[in-house]
Amino acid sequence: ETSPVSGATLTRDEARVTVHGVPDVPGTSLEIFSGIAARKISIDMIVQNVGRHGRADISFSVPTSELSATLEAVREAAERIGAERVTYDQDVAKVSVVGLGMAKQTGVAHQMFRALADADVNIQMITTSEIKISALVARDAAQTALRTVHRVFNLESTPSDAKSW
Amino acid sequence: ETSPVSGATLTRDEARVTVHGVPDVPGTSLEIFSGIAARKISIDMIVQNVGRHGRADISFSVPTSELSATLEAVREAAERIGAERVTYDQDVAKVSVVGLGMAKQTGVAHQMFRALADADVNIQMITTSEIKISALVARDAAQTALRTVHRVFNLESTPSDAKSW
Ligand SMILES: C[C@@H](O)[C@H](N)C(=O)O
Ligand SMILES: C[C@@H](O)[C@H](N)C(=O)O
Repeated sequence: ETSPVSGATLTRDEARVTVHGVPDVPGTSLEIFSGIAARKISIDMIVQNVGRHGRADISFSVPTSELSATLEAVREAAERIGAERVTYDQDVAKVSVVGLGMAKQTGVAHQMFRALADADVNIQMITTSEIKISALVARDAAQTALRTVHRVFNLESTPSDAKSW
Repeated sequence: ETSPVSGATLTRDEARVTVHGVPDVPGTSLEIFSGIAARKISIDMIVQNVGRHGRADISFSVPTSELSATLEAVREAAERIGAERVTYDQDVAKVSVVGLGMAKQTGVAHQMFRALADADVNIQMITTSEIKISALVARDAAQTALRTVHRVFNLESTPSDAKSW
């Protein structure tokens, strides 16, 4: 039988940055990412949910080594656009399930969230695509999260499963 | 030269649902998606940003034909877990850029946000993976958004580019 999930990955060297209260009008996300692009900082996940009272929060993750350059760029941009504040968290890890058969992921997302809930791991952020579902968790929960996801999806716990990409 | 972006897609038949004020503890996202999985509703993007004061918002999109079944499932779950409320929007479309060369997408995300800003298209939600950056926009901005993204990334405007997957 073909499982919709072919693997799970863990990215530990990651820091989360959030710009809170970004005016929800065209041009503000551009401002934030211009500064980052100019410094050639590599970004992993970008997440924005719907705004509220004309403001939205934009989060993204960067390698921990790029955190201070990122904060410098982002604080400048946040001020220019009138965002409320910038927060960050270095104690995070991203756990993902990957699979080509995950189109319309409902069953897979449900199982992944069940795995994490059963392991008492809190999900801090969620982002998805047809081939990947990613959850940001606390770094000290990373190993537990990966192990649980491996178990729930019957993935072998071999070193190759733990590559981050 | 190989462009990191190989195509752009537009998905118009999409409705956005948000569960606001979800208690940010293990198990709540599971509750929301269990009801949806039980009804075999297909989900496209799932987005959750970091919580605030112990609560987070979880949004996701479904085909418009599944909206009422989704709202039924989600309102039940929202009540069970003590979330604040459920909102939805049928007037949305998802525009995405796709590419295998987008790893550490900073340049691509920046260009996509510039394209949308220049076209005065407001970005309502953002989700990313290594091969895809998606933005939820108002449905009446969909064509403009797609055209602008095609222009900025030098993609041909052929019918095959507008397939949604
Ligand atoms: C919040 C931010 O995404 C804004 N809506 C923009 O379009 O840039
Ligand atoms: C908000 C929701 O994602 C919660 N943190 C959970 O783990 O289920």
